[in-house]
Amino acid sequence: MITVKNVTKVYQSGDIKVDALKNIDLSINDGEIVVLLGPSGSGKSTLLNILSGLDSIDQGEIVINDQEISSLNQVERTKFRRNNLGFIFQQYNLLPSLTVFENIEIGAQLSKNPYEIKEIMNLVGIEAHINKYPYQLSGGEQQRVSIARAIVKKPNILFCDEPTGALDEETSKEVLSLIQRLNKDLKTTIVLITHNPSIAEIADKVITLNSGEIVNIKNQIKK
Amino acid sequence: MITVKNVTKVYQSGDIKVDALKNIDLSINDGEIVVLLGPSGSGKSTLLNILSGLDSIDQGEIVINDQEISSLNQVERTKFRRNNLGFIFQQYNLLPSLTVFENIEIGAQLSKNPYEIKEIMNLVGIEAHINKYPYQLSGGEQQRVSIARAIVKKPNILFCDEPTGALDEETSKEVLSLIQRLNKDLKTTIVLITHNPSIAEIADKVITLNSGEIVNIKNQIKK
Ligand SMILES: Nc1ncnc2c1ncn2[C@@H]1O[C@H](COP(=O)(O)OP(=O)(O)OP(=O)(O)O)[C@@H](O)[C@H]1O
Ligand SMILES: Nc1ncnc2c1ncn2[C@@H]1O[C@H](COP(=O)(O)OP(=O)(O)OP(=O)(O)O)[C@@H](O)[C@H]1O
Ligand SMILES: [Mg+2]
Ligand SMILES: [Mg+2]
Repeated sequence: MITVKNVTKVYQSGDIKVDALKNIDLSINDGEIVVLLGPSGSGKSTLLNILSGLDSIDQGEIVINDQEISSLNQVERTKFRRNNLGFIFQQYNLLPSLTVFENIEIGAQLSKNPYEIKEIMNLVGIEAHINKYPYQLSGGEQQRVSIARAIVKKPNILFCDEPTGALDEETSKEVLSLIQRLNKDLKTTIVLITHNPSIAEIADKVITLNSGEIVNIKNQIKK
Repeated sequence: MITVKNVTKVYQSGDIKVDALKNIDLSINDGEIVVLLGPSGSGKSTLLNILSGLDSIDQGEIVINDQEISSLNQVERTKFRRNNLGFIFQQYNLLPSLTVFENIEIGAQLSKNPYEIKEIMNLVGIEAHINKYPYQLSGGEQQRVSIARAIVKKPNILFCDEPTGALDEETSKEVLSLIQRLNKDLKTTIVLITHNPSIAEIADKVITLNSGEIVNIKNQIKK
């Protein structure tokens, strides 16, 4: 269960001051698929980053599985994240000096019971690139390595920041059905950002952001 | 006019050998909008990179505006590209130590008659971020800075690698109509990669790739 109470996040740096999130209240139940929609710059990635403890908040409280992560320091938040959460980044964040296999292995090593690395690579169609370095991959191939790395550790909660942004329709469908299978088979909670409203069909709950605020929460029957 | 004759591109590095493009023949007329479609890994970015001289080829010939760019060395290709071509990269490639304004200014300085920087920023909706650094921007905001930087110099040919991948539907439409306006008003030749087939509607010609080969060329009436 994720609970967010009256959370505010301000980016401040020199003359730059951005109210990225204002008075956010929301809750996400175990095993739910939640989709975050909203225009570019509306605060989706920021919300994902503070939900997963990647970034800190200025006001309010965030509780995940009874752990108040907003009161942990950065080292404790990192430990919590490594043990419980999977993250597919909007810009992939692959380690450039490690091969595809090694990048995914890093994810697997954080788990007591990970998937087989080769099996996961097969599921996202990147087995042919096993020994390549990130710079030797296409945009969509890098994205799929990022996906494999997040999924292989069978996280309790999987955060996905535009996981199919660089993929063609075919490959997008395969990735989404893989995410749905994780949710169905392992009861993984999914929090997914997309700017593609058709992807929202797989969600139990669709949260729409605009200018740092939640403007709509829609409960629906997921497909 | 861009002419590609029997072009082959192989990536070779240690044990890695990838036939990224095989026997490519195509031509692009001045003022045309050409869209490249194809699955992830099919060779679209590679084709764009060799068309614009960003990368070299192993076999064949590429001629742009009567200049055989495939026979130029890297320094000469860079000079040709700076003077004639605009490029929107799949991963934006912004300079991290320059502000939004300075990143776009770099594009403007390469032209004798650039657009007003503030006007272009306004057109893609990023004027509020003028003094920020790339790391202080959302994914879609970074993409729009990359677009502004390419367009501001009024290039003869504009290469776009998934220019709307990180953008919501609204902002995507604005970017695409901006690209169409460049084509209509300045007769800019547009070569655009997308994995979104609906974007292909704006094209005079749609070229489909699969596994490094052209599998279809469709001429159509552009919208
Ligand atoms: N430097 C490199 N070394 C080896 N292989 C490479 C290199 N760069 C690209 N490739 C491979 O060449 C193929 C084509 O890559 P390219 O980036 O052109 O694909 P793409 O069609 O743009 O894909 P996407 O839609 O995922 O961006 C891919 O299989 C990729 O793994
Ligand atoms: N480090 C930072 N400093 C200042 N402003 C920031 C910083 N990071 C993000 N922002 C701003 O906060 C706002 C929200 O950013 P965020 O990345 O959450 O948007 P988003 O909804 O994910 O957008 P996109 O769909 O383009 O990825 C944006 O206006 C952005 O410019
Ligand atoms: Mg984002
Ligand atoms: Mg590509």
